[in-house]
Amino acid sequence: FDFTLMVVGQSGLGKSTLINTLFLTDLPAKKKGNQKLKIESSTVEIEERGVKLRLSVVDTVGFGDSINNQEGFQPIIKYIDDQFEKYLRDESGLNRRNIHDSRVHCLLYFIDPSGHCLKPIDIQFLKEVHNRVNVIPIIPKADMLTINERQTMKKMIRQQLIENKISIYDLPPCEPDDDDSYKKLCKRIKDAVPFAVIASMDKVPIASAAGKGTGLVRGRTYPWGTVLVDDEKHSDFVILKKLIITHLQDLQDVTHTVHYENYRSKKLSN
Amino acid sequence: FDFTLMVVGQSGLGKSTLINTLFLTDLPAKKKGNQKLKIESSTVEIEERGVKLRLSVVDTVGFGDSINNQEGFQPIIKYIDDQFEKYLRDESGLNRRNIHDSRVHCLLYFIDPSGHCLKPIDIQFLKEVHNRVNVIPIIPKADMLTINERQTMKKMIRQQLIENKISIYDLPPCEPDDDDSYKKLCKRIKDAVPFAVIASMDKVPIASAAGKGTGLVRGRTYPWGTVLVDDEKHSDFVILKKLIITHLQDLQDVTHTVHYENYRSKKLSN
Ligand SMILES: Nc1nc2c(ncn2[C@@H]2O[C@H](COP(=O)(O)OP(=O)(O)O)[C@@H](O)[C@H]2O)c(=O)[nH]1
Ligand SMILES: Nc1nc2c(ncn2[C@@H]2O[C@H](COP(=O)(O)OP(=O)(O)O)[C@@H](O)[C@H]2O)c(=O)[nH]1
Repeated sequence: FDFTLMVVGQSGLGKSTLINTLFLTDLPAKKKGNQKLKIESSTVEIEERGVKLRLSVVDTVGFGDSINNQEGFQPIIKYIDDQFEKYLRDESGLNRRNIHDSRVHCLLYFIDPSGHCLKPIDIQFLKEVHNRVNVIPIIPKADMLTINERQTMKKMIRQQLIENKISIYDLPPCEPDDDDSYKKLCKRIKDAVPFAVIASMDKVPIASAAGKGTGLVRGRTYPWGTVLVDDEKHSDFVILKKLIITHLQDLQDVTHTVHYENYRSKKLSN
Repeated sequence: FDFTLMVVGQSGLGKSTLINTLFLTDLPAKKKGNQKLKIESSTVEIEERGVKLRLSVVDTVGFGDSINNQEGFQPIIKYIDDQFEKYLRDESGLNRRNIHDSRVHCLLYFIDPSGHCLKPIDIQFLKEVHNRVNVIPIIPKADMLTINERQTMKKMIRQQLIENKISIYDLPPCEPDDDDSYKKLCKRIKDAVPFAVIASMDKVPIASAAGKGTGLVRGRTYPWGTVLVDDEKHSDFVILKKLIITHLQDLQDVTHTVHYENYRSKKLSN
């Protein structure tokens, strides 16, 4: 089972930290500050819910970091199209049965949490990619936003996505015979977009229940308190993880039937 | 007593919140996201330590917010030079005694806390202004950085300022006969640069000492704890305020004897 996830956003927004926290991988923290956009891909074997998965993570280091970002997007667009092109060739080749699928099944887009809404660079980039790949918008480092500020920012972003006709990954509609807990989960996922998440691979001590001493859990410690990765009251991390893990298949299907078909028909009609 | 303070940094970094928290003013939160750089100046009468002060705050809305920021700085540089020009004219005019000093005495530069260090836009802008105005570098929204991350970021920034030969406002050396507490304050100020501050005009409840019920103080409430503006263990806000208030006179003197003289001699030698 091959799955490819791309992360895009300015450097320092916590992209590698989030990937490591989601999939318990160990991507190196980037060398900071080099502006030239570089696309780096790394593959890890992971196991989620008993399914063995070969996860490829494509990181875009240096996105939006230079003073003039006009030309910044093209390498990313080209990377996504190149994977479609490779798949198209393989599909029409001799070895159709063993195609290695390197198409990008999901793109996590990181929005700067210190803005109030999408910036021009966000809108321009999302307009270029939303009909090529499944986009999931993320507000990283959500521990810098109070609960009210998160709600306000999410509302603003949803409005801007509609105004600019940017479509993001949408869950398939629930079947009537789906069980209640699945329907509830889908509703919570839809309400959470864009996902305000925190991430951390550091272990912090917390007093566990019934005074059995302290356990070590993933979080970030401040002088005024400790924020916990796996606490649903602290961020949308847990919901985001559920979305990705339970919809791996659907993310692949949509990539194949919608985005890839889009590419193919454009290509053949030229 | 006229004092002019300029704030520069991307929108959303908390510039107006910090000014309001420092001087108990009520600058409006900006209308978000318009990229065209606009320079807005507003004047308030404040009183600090018994001294009546006419404080002018010059805000640069839209700095660094567009996709191509190459041309972004010029209006700010021009504003600073224009005030020198006005002062030069007034000085050689008839009414020398009643000159209204609108020169910029201090520039608070806001560094994006989600970066790890100075970005290209920071370095390029600071190189243009550091010999025209007293620059004080600020890391706003420091509640998103753990104590370790703050130390690391401060170290990186100090190194970059040295490498790029950018000079920032430096305290006048202590006199031998200054009292100990002033010498201690100066040392703490020098060690704190760039100042990692938080700001908030919201009042939050905290349990006051000896269980006398709760008081209301300035801070930000999160599900995992409350960060307090006036708690020195939480940020450098208190130290920054002390620096500005105790050195208003010196900031004016340096503006007059160093930066204005620079401008005058350049102008006259042309
Ligand atoms: N406040 C906060 N900081 C975070 C969070 N996640 C990561 N960071 C910090 O952000 C910095 C940059 O993270 P990194 O993953 O290297 O960013 P990248 O350049 O986008 O890959 C590191 O110092 C992290 O500790 C978070 O959820 N909250
Ligand atoms: N986490 C955090 N948020 C802050 C802080 N100061 C201001 N903010 C928030 O940042 C947002 C932007 O503030 P504003 O002062 O309007 O930014 P400006 O555009 O730079 O003037 C507001 O939602 C503030 O509540 C702070 O110290 N910490």
